[in-house]
Amino acid sequence: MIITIANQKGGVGKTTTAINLASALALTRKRVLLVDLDPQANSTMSYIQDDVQADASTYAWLCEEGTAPSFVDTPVAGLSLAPAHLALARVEQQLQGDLEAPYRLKDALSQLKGQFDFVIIDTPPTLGLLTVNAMVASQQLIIPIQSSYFAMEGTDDLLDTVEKIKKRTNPNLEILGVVVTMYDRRTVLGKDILDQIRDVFGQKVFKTVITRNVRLEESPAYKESIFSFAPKSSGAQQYLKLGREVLKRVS
Amino acid sequence: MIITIANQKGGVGKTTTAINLASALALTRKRVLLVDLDPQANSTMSYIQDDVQADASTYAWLCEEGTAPSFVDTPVAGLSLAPAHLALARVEQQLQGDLEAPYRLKDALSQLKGQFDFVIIDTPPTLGLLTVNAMVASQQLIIPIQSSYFAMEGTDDLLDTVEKIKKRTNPNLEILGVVVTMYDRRTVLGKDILDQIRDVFGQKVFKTVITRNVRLEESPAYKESIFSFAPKSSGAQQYLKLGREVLKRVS
Ligand SMILES: Nc1ncnc2c1ncn2[C@@H]1O[C@H](COP(=O)(O)OP(=O)(O)OP(=O)(O)O)[C@@H](O)[C@H]1O
Ligand SMILES: Nc1ncnc2c1ncn2[C@@H]1O[C@H](COP(=O)(O)OP(=O)(O)OP(=O)(O)O)[C@@H](O)[C@H]1O
Ligand SMILES: [Mg+2]
Ligand SMILES: [Mg+2]
Repeated sequence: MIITIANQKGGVGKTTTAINLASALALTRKRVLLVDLDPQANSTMSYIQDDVQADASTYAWLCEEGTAPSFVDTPVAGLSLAPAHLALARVEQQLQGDLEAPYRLKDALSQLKGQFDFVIIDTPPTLGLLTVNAMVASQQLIIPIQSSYFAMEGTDDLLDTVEKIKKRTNPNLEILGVVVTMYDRRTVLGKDILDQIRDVFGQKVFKTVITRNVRLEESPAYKESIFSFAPKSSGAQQYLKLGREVLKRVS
Repeated sequence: MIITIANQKGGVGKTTTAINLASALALTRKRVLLVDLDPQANSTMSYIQDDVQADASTYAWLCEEGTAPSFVDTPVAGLSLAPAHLALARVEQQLQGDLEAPYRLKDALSQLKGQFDFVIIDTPPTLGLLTVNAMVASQQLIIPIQSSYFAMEGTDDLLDTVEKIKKRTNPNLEILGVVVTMYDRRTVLGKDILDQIRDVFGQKVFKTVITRNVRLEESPAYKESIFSFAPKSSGAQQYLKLGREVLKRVS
């Protein structure tokens, strides 16, 4: 099962969801691969200390033909990582005019068939070729939406892109769900925004809401998932619940 | 004095800084114009309730020749607003190949010479034509940087763009300062990130740090600045201090 985490809005919790959902699934004894497709490599930095070479990153998966897709271990048992590299920023330019360009990730992942139960793909805040590659390669899409007054701006563009991809390149792509992130329980505004998101996305909205929890901001600095860093935190409990909800929805 | 608020990273506090710094300056009896150059129109939504027509927005400033640049009042005394519109998303495409494209905002603002003491420009999270227009039109740049583990990723690209603009189109552009946003006092991580930002930007970093304060998230829902919405909050006190620091640096 290949799942893309996408929202072209910046700073809405894509990486935080990718790294902790991937860990949550690994904790249930699933074999999980976290694929970092963002040139900013935030998912990579959350688990890996050492420098990554471009030819050992997802850049090579997309742009270096004939490379067997490589990945590395993370500190989390059962979780592997395909690290990103800043070279990904050139992919759009490099694959300009290549009709195969949207399928590069799909082809690379097909070489890993059977090695993983879940592939979780973190994407950059754009609707460009990298995010398209992720959506073309995936069966499912999870959309993190930040609980903020401006939360819904731009979701139309994201949904248009999904529709275009379903129409031509990947009719199997489904929206697995919308996860509300950085929710603040203390405000009336938070409640209003949650209602607004539920009005628009209905049953797609996961029951699990991720509330604002500073532990989720800290764990990447220690190269740990939230589950080893702060297992009793609300962040850990909520991402564990989200993992269970995802398993339920895909079964 | 024309000041651009820019950082191509999403969700780092550009809009929150634009709307509240503009108000802080208006509170000191300066005549201030807040220019919204983001198709997502978040600054606009923070002060204006009614729908804005494309031909009465900054889209018209950039793409409709011969239009006198229009603006509207806000609930804040002394603060006017040039509202944005989703049509701005087409500007890059529409002005394709036009050698004058980077100068459109500069030309529009020159028609308003003498009407305002400060022009504050909110920009989208990109380094495209809209942000370039803002930087070409401005004397000063303020860079909000979110206090987060991934804070410094991407600042190189921003600084490269500034250098390119200084080299050719606007040699007068200066970085007025870097403002650290969404700082969390309670964490060791916050302290480390602040030190890291200060190591890189030195004296450019404003003494005023904006800490995380939920009131700053709420005030746009009420179409008020933080100063009328929650005058005693840390958000209000800090943006007031930032206003004073800006005045000191430009005098
Ligand atoms: N529930 C939460 N509580 C507190 N902080 C959070 C939470 N979720 C995310 N954050 C923090 O907010 C910031 C943005 O989150 P994140 O990096 O996951 O977003 P993103 O969508 O991947 O951003 P980008 O578009 O830049 O890749 C990070 O500093 C992260 O640690
Ligand atoms: N100091 C703060 N404390 C609490 N919340 C904040 C603070 N600063 C900004 N926010 C909230 O964080 C979110 C992102 O901030 P903002 O919209 O100002 O960023 P931005 O850089 O303009 O984002 P974009 O790139 O999408 O335009 C908003 O919901 C905002 O209300
Ligand atoms: Mg990310
Ligand atoms: Mg903004």
